[in-house]
Amino acid sequence: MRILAVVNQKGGVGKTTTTVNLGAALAISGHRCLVVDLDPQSNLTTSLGLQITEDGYSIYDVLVDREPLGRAVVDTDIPNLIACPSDPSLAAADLQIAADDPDPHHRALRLRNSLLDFARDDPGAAFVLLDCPPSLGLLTVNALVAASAVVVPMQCEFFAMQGLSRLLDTVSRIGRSWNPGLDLLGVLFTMVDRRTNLARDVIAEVRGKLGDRVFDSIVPRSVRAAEAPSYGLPLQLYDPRSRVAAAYADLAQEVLGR
Amino acid sequence: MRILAVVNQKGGVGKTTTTVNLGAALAISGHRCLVVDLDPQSNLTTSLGLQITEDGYSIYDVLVDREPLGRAVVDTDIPNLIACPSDPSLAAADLQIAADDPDPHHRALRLRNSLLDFARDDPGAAFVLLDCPPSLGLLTVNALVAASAVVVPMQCEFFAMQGLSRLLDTVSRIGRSWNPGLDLLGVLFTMVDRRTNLARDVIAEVRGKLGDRVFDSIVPRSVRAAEAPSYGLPLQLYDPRSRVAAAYADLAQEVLGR
Ligand SMILES: Nc1ncnc2c1ncn2[C@@H]1O[C@H](COP(=O)(O)OP(=O)(O)OP(=O)(O)O)[C@@H](O)[C@H]1O
Ligand SMILES: Nc1ncnc2c1ncn2[C@@H]1O[C@H](COP(=O)(O)OP(=O)(O)OP(=O)(O)O)[C@@H](O)[C@H]1O
Ligand SMILES: [Mg+2]
Ligand SMILES: [Mg+2]
Repeated sequence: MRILAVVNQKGGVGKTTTTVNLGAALAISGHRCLVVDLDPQSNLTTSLGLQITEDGYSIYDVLVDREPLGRAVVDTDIPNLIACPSDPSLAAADLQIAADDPDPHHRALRLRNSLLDFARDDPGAAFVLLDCPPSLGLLTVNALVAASAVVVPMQCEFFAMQGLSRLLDTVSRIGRSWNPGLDLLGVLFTMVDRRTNLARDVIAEVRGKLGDRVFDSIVPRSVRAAEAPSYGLPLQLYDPRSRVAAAYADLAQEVLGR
Repeated sequence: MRILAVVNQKGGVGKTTTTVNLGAALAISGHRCLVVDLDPQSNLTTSLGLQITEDGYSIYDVLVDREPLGRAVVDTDIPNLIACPSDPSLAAADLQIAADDPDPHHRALRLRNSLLDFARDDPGAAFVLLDCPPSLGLLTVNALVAASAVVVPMQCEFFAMQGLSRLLDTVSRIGRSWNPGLDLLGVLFTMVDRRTNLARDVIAEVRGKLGDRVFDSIVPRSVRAAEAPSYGLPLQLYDPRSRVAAAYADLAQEVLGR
């Protein structure tokens, strides 16, 4: 079971869109895939048309009340794609877990332990994708401790460049102290408008710095990607011939090859 | 002194870009304006060309170590525009303030008290704009408790719609319990591509729901806005004839008129 954390503290860079569509592309090509929504905004949950019901379980119950992850996991419209929803109460999880567990090391291990138990119960899942909120707080730290590798969606813009080096520092710091195998699988350029100089400059600079730790696949900007969530569908179902769906299918092949 | 919190837990919607350019537009039209960076990403700080030095003060020192705000405030390249920078250590401020102060009410009052002291020392500031991080955590709650009104930048996309009702619920909840005067000054549509149906649908739906609490000014998508931060300049200096600079100048007039 490969666990990938989809991380970037910069907001609105395409973390949720990448988790949904990469997950769907992996599932469609035959690899059973669990996607986990770690964001109190619950954008992943609604992108897959899932409801957050009062009495249903979510990642909040798993992390704060230590319910088994298997109890919160539900099916989606796509065969082979299963999901663990989140809900708004997750916004208070940071402080609640910190109050409950004074040891910073223990706090950071909750998600990893839940996933290890889940892997024993449901050995069929080949991939787990963790959709992180736009911060480097406890939920993201839990994802980095649980993950075997990190996917970093980024836009070709100035703020994104600035945040990247800080994010990679955090990834290697967490790797050194809590998760020695953690590695950058790749940076993914999203919402790219190739006509602008800014995009070309940023792509050249990041490829220059990171070499092959940048995916070849580049996701173009397309309003189809922004429309799909309102129908609760990944792009492979909403508009399978779109350039964005094709880019995520390419990405899935690259991830399988690494 | 009018204190406006620029808030939206959805990431990448233009909070920082709005704070910088609305602040610059207010300053250029003669109103002394303080902008405060409450985001550990420090995007506002770098957009104004400010350095985060090891020995300098930032909002972290004000909120966590209770230094006077006046000590952290610096001048910018624009007359009448002053700024309080942030730095990466702010990422831990939530947990540090919570550990230091068990009373949730006290924790939420730190920024408001700092601004009240600042207003006594520097009575010339007519406006304070608070740039919030993409979450509804303690830093954003501090901003909502300190503010007299809220500006909500949003993109014309599905996730933004979903987050808006949750955000407005939070604003009225904070208003009821901690800040009775708090009010939505307006929703600002940002990065708008008017050619898409999605944009037209979202604008129509939000205007239908909120009426005049939506600004008339609409900020178009333009790569010039994404280029300006890399030069450390607001748009009024980087490209004063751009459509985005003009939209923020219009917004400033609307804000002055409300
Ligand atoms: N390739 C694309 N083309 C156009 N729009 C896109 C594309 N990918 C994502 N979007 C839209 O951009 C917005 C931001 O994307 P998304 O929500 O996936 O980012 P995020 O990093 O998960 O945001 P947050 O930081 O708030 O969690 C969304 O409204 C989404 O629909
Ligand atoms: N009108 C615009 N046209 C094009 N790009 C824009 C526009 N406004 C902002 N941007 C770019 O979009 C990205 C997101 O904007 P910004 O950083 O201001 O949003 P934010 O809400 O502050 O993000 P975060 O949630 O990470 O704090 C930035 O790279 C910015 O340069
Ligand atoms: Mg997201
Ligand atoms: Mg910002």
